[in-house]
Amino acid sequence: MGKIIVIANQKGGVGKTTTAINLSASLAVAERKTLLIDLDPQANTTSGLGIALGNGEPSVYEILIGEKTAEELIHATEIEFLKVLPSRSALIGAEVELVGAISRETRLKRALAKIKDNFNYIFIDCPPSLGLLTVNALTAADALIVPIQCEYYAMEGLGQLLKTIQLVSEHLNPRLKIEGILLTMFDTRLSLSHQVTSEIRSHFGAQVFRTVIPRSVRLSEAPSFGKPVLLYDIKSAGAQRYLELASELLEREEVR
Amino acid sequence: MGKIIVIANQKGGVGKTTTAINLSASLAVAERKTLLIDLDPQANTTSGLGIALGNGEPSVYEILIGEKTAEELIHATEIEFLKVLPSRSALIGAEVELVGAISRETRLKRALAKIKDNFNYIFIDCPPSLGLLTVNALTAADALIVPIQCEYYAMEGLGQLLKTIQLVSEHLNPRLKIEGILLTMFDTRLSLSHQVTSEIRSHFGAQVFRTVIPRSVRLSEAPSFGKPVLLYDIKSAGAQRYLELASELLEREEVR
Ligand SMILES: Nc1ncnc2c1ncn2[C@@H]1O[C@H](COP(=O)(O)OP(=O)(O)OP(=O)(O)O)[C@@H](O)[C@H]1O
Ligand SMILES: Nc1ncnc2c1ncn2[C@@H]1O[C@H](COP(=O)(O)OP(=O)(O)OP(=O)(O)O)[C@@H](O)[C@H]1O
Ligand SMILES: [Mg+2]
Ligand SMILES: [Mg+2]
Repeated sequence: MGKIIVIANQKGGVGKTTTAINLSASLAVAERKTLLIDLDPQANTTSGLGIALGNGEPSVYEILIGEKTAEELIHATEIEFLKVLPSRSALIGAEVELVGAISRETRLKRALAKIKDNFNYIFIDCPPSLGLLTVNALTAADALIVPIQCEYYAMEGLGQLLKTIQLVSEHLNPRLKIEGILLTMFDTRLSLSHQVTSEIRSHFGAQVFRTVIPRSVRLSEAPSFGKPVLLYDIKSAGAQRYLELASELLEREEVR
Repeated sequence: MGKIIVIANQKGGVGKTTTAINLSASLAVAERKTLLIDLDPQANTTSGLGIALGNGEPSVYEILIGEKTAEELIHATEIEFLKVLPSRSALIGAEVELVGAISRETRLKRALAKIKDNFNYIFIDCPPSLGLLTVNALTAADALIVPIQCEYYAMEGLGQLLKTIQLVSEHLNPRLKIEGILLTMFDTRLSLSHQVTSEIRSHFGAQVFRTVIPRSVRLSEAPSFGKPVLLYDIKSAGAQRYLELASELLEREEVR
């Protein structure tokens, strides 16, 4: 039960949040019990699903510092099988406050231990950095999905990310593995998209998901309505591709 | 002499590096002596200008930890009046290593003091976070340019950024002010672009630059040739808008 999948890449704006929201929503409509955790102080996953925390309302920050349990902060969404652990800007403080704390890297892992088996999938959306929040996510994780934008700078940061994964799997989490590399914002009209895609496939081979997410304006409009794209426009290319990605993920599970 | 302008926004992928490279290149071709500092461990500014550091070659990391002076590490570019202080992934270590160091926030400011008057403009490209690297940049700065993508999540992080600017100006740098807010990746065909733009203009009024940067594929292709867009395709909309932005900035200077 309970496979924890982290969505991470320190390069900014590559589609981490968009993947976290739409992949988890696609699995939830396939009736897999899914929890989505927002571990970014920007809280884009939280607002992208239309969740607004009231003044002083606790968030994943209180879980990391030990004031609340994960169970207490699970929020429902419009989709029955999709739940969310929301974030807020207070989370910015966690990186600094936990620097000197005991076993600061395993806070999230320990907080999720009790609820892990209540879900089929737990996704964690990360901020665009390799700091303590992302290390907490990688330490708690079973697997990692790396979204990569089909643009020139996409390949630059991969070396650093792979080094961090190596360090985490050596010292904190030996079971961590890459579930897959996801190509995002692919534009068939641009030769750059084709060049980057073929370079990434030649580097990473079968680790790259078959499903490629196209640039699709519906994907960037959906969060302004607080909805995953499949509730905003199910016929759009963005919605269809994320449903396909969910099936590709489930296919891999069944085969194992 | 020597106006230090920081390009910052913790939201990822909004065009910080693209603005840092192309605005500084546009000022350099107008024969303003310009230094561009890459303060992001991803080193996209460095590679976007075709600079490749050899094994063990020092970077801005060695300046922050005090092993090298800024003067020693200035690199030339294809444009006579444009120089660069390059970055590399070792910079990731600075955030952790400097946490306990004395006056960790003013390292960059002190390193730039000796060379500041050799340039008309010094630009600093920041990583997508509000950690010690960005705080060092804001402490050294005279002014700040905030690129904002014309997308839904654009407004979300602004509150946090403004709070950080407030803290820096109260405790570390009373002269810090917002030079301007720059709208990037504007697509005239998308209603979302128009909605976000009018919302940002109504919030920030005259602080928003008149010049708006359109989504332009030439801008995303240029870094793969290691060139600013004005050397790659001067006639493109991207190149023309950044030249206009440089004139708008110079106009403001002349008026003051
Ligand atoms: N396939 C797509 N087509 C069009 N727009 C997209 C697509 N994927 C994401 N976007 C838009 O691009 C922007 C960046 O995406 P997103 O916020 O998901 O990236 P991120 O990696 O989570 O960013 P950050 O590094 O700031 O956390 C958002 O405005 C989003 O709506
Ligand atoms: N106006 C534009 N039109 C088209 N593509 C653009 C434009 N501006 C930037 N890009 C592309 O979008 C991507 C993100 O831009 P960029 O890397 O400059 O953002 P950033 O804010 O520096 O990202 P990070 O948060 O990772 O530092 C890059 O691939 C870049 O080439
Ligand atoms: Mg995100
Ligand atoms: Mg950048």
